[in-house]
Amino acid sequence: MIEIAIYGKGGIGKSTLSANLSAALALAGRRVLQIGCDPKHDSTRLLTHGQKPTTALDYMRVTNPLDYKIEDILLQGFCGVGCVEAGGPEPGVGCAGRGIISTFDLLNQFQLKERYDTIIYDVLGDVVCGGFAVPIRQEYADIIFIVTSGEFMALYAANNILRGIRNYDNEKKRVAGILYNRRDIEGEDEHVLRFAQAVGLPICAVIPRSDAFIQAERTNMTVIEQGSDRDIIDIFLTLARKIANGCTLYAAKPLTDELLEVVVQGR
Amino acid sequence: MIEIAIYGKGGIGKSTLSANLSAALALAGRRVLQIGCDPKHDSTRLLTHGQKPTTALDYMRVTNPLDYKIEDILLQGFCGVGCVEAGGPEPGVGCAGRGIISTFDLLNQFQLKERYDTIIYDVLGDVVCGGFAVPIRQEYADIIFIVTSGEFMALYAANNILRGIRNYDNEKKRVAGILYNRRDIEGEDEHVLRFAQAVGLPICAVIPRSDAFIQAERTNMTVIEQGSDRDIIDIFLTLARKIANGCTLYAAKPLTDELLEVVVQGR
Ligand SMILES: Nc1ncnc2c1ncn2[C@@H]1O[C@H](COP(=O)(O)OP(=O)(O)O)[C@@H](O)[C@H]1O
Ligand SMILES: Nc1ncnc2c1ncn2[C@@H]1O[C@H](COP(=O)(O)OP(=O)(O)O)[C@@H](O)[C@H]1O
Ligand code: SF4
Ligand SMILES: [Mg+2]
Ligand SMILES: [Mg+2]
Repeated sequence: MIEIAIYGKGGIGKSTLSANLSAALALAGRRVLQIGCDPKHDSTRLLTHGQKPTTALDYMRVTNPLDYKIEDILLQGFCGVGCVEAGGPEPGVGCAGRGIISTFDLLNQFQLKERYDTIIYDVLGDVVCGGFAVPIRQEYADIIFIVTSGEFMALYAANNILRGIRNYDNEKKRVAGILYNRRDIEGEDEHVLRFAQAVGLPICAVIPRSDAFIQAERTNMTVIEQGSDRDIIDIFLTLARKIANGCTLYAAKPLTDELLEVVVQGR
Repeated sequence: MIEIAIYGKGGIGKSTLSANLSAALALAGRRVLQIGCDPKHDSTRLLTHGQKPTTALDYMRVTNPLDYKIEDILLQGFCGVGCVEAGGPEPGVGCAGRGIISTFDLLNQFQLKERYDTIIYDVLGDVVCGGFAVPIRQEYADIIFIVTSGEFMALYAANNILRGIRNYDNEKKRVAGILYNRRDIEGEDEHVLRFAQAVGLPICAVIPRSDAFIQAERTNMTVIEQGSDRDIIDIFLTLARKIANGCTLYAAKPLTDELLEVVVQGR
């Protein structure tokens, strides 16, 4: 079994890329489980044609543990991909990451992960704390991808995620690299290239900013399922193949704030 | 004394707008203290010509409480604006919001707020939990502004912030309204207008996406101090005047996820 965590700033495209990657891995014959770890709980919509999942946290709030049935929170998506959403507590009340911890406990109770050979964690990366830091732990993610664009805010978050990984345990190298999701802004390629070089990570995939994603999203599908954009489909099939063949893994080497600014913005 | 909390999604422009508003309020004769409540700790750079502040959390980590001196973490900025940064713990280690709680305790120890008549809290709004939820408490913010653009992610965060406010205590109306910081994307005005109407909040200021901010940022100044963009300066002076004369305050009336999508995206 391989467990993959996909981190990045909120809104950067984690769920879009996770869902398309899950679809590509499933097409390649893998048994995939995608676990949404963002309080936004919309990670798996593109795999389930927009079905509204019952989040694990909401489910546990109203259900007697003796009555727990994993089918109540597990949706079947495109090409057999299993879909679960952690959810989160009400804003202003409790730890936003708590849903993730409770969800993992529940999934462990049912040994759900054992039914799959590939687990994808789609995790909010704006604050690397509480439950959001849990997939970084060694008993969870075997490999970690960071989604970023060339915008400073996204690279700042990427660098912060590297700090979180280093602080947990950098003995075992677990960062596969960067998934560069283009925002189509000026000088973007340069920013991401310089950042990647400075932190010693490969850019494992470059995803174009494309209407194909927006079109597919309108019908609550991945671009993989929608099937019309051959180039984008190939990008995800290639990434899926890389993962299946085994990615080289690297240590997390975050930059200081000062160096990050110099590297990205040249000042 | 009036205490103003400025919330919004990371990267939306909170610090830029907070610093320019603080500068405008100071020009109008108020004694302003700006407290940065984002682990990015760069809230006050535009007021201090880029000085790197010692964050309260870093300071407390290395200083004997008997040796605490408020001057060590308080920077003097443009037009007498006082500047403090909460900072945060290392990513992956502890609660990202903890710096805020510790900072408030420290400031209370020195009764720092009493030296000012206007407090501006610049607060990360991606997760409304832990320390990030503290300025929402009644003993802190008297009035709350939410910074947003027309992007769905920003409006989702704005709606989430309203949930946090409502969950704390909605008996006392404390939301002044929306600060619309344009991102210049298609159909943006419409999205923000529909959101504002649906949640019953006024748009208190519309800030154009402008190179004036980027130019001023290059020399680590607010547009107010830089002095060249008369229109933008007027926007902030007008907002400062509205605040000084007393804003009408509203209850937080967040939308359900479903309604938010229908309202913003028309589906
Ligand atoms: N490469 C891309 N091209 C065009 N739109 C994109 C692309 N990646 C993401 N998006 C859009 O950006 C928005 C945010 O993406 P999402 O995957 O939900 O972000 P996250 O999960 O990181 O919060 C979605 O509306 C999505 O369709
Ligand atoms: N109205 C605007 N026009 C142009 N650039 C802006 C505007 N508002 C913010 N920015 C830029 O966007 C970036 C993020 O703004 P910032 O205030 O740091 O966001 P936040 O504090 O919400 O994380 C900064 O580089 C800033 O100069
Ligand atoms: S640990 Fe992180 S997610 Fe949990 S309350 Fe603190 S800031 Fe929020
Ligand atoms: Mg997502
Ligand atoms: Mg900021």
